[in-house]
Amino acid sequence: VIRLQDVRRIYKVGVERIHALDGIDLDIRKNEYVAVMGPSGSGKSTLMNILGCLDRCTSGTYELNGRNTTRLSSGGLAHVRNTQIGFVFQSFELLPRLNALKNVELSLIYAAGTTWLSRRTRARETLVRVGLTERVKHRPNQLSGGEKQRVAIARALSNNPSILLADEPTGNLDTKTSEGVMKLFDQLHREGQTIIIVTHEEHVARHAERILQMRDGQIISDERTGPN
Amino acid sequence: VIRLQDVRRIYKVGVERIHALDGIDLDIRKNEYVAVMGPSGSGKSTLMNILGCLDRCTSGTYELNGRNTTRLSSGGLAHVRNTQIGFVFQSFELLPRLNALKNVELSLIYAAGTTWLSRRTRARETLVRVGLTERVKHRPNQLSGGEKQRVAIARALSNNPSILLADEPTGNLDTKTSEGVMKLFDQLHREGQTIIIVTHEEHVARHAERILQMRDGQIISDERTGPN
Ligand SMILES: Nc1ncnc2c1ncn2[C@@H]1O[C@H](COP(=O)(O)OP(=O)(O)OP(=O)(O)O)[C@@H](O)[C@H]1O
Ligand SMILES: Nc1ncnc2c1ncn2[C@@H]1O[C@H](COP(=O)(O)OP(=O)(O)OP(=O)(O)O)[C@@H](O)[C@H]1O
Ligand SMILES: [Mg+2]
Ligand SMILES: [Mg+2]
Repeated sequence: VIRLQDVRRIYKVGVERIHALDGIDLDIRKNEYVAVMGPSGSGKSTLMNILGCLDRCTSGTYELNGRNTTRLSSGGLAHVRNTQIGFVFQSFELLPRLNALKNVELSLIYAAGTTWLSRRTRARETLVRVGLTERVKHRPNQLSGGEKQRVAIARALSNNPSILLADEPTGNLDTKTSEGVMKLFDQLHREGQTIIIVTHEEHVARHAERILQMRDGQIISDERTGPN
Repeated sequence: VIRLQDVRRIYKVGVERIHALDGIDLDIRKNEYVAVMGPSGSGKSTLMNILGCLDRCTSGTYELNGRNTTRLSSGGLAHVRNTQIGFVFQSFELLPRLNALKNVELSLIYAAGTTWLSRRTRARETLVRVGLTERVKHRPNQLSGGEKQRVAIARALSNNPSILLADEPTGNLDTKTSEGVMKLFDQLHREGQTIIIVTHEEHVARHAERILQMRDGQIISDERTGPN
């Protein structure tokens, strides 16, 4: 469902050129569960931004569901993002003036065949599933770090995306809350979702069936995990 | 050096009252190394904000170095923050228009007896110590999550504060980078600093000599860690 061929992403800072992605070849099949690990600065978030159609590669191609995304307009990319992809950002990216419930509802605007009532119900359900029943009316600055992270997760999940991209989704969560989130991801995987998760925690990566290791903008290893 | 007595912090959201801190009694001695753990939403960041003089308690008292902070004006609190405390925020809080070097230099403005050259040198040194030699001219939106986290750490450390408060300082760091940061904290502890670190990771907490567990705004356990 995902195919990257010789993807590169170069940032310019002054006269410096940074090869954030330095030639990535990657195939991911439908309903695969992949973890991405690697040192700080190795290109994980950059890879996720390209997979999530939030950024374009400098060169190379990205085929998503057989379609060459490199040829889509920014409107076309936005449509793919809103209908097929759920993205949990490393820095959450919640809208500061909306409370948790509204932040999640907003991602449902693009879901076909919804009414404002069904969106509200669906948003509330997802927030309950990440343990935030008591915090739905809080705005982001009235939430703890781990609560914001869970709103970001709820927002990504509520639209039932076929592809879930999660960048360090448990970085601010204690062990017990983090296990709750991983159980939720595991269940979504059983229900058919394709899941790609960036994490620096071994015990989180082991939920996946395949682990990619990145370094300096390249994938240096790609292993099946043993049965759990 | 730190004494909290029956400290409470209540937030109001609409008609709801949230007891983020629900009666905290805590003594921390000079040069102690304390880890704080607990579920998401249990009050850890709220506790850190009060210890760091960024927030006032709703009731109770906070003595810092024998001085009752509850009586200080906001100017007095700012002075304490700038001269005695180094704070690593859970969400980094870097200034978006300044590059990494300038973000760190800014925290040195209050250090007595510095020139712009000594501040620049000191800021650069601290960024090298957290492995960011190559990224000093990048602004926050040109940095990875873990790089931003390390700039926040460098900024907290460069002023040689007597008390270091770090809220999830390794939440976005891979294991190897995280060990580098913990080695740095351990060294600062040997040099005499008092360190209080919030973390959800066991292996990070074990660097400390004492671990507090929080739940629902209270400290429910307070244990010495065994020798490492
Ligand atoms: N400004 C605020 N207004 C209202 N409620 C708040 C505010 N800040 C925090 N809270 C609530 O107070 C509780 C404690 O928050 P705090 O940030 O201290 O938790 P925490 O232990 O640091 O959690 P985490 O591990 O998720 O970072 C949370 O349930 C949160 O929703
Ligand atoms: N907009 C940008 N401009 C310039 N350089 C950038 C930009 N964004 C990222 N970089 C650089 O590209 C490299 C890869 O960044 P990326 O965010 O993908 O790393 P990462 O693997 O997600 O790291 P982390 O684990 O710390 O989150 C980093 O060294 C970073 O400094
Ligand atoms: Mg990243
Ligand atoms: Mg917190």
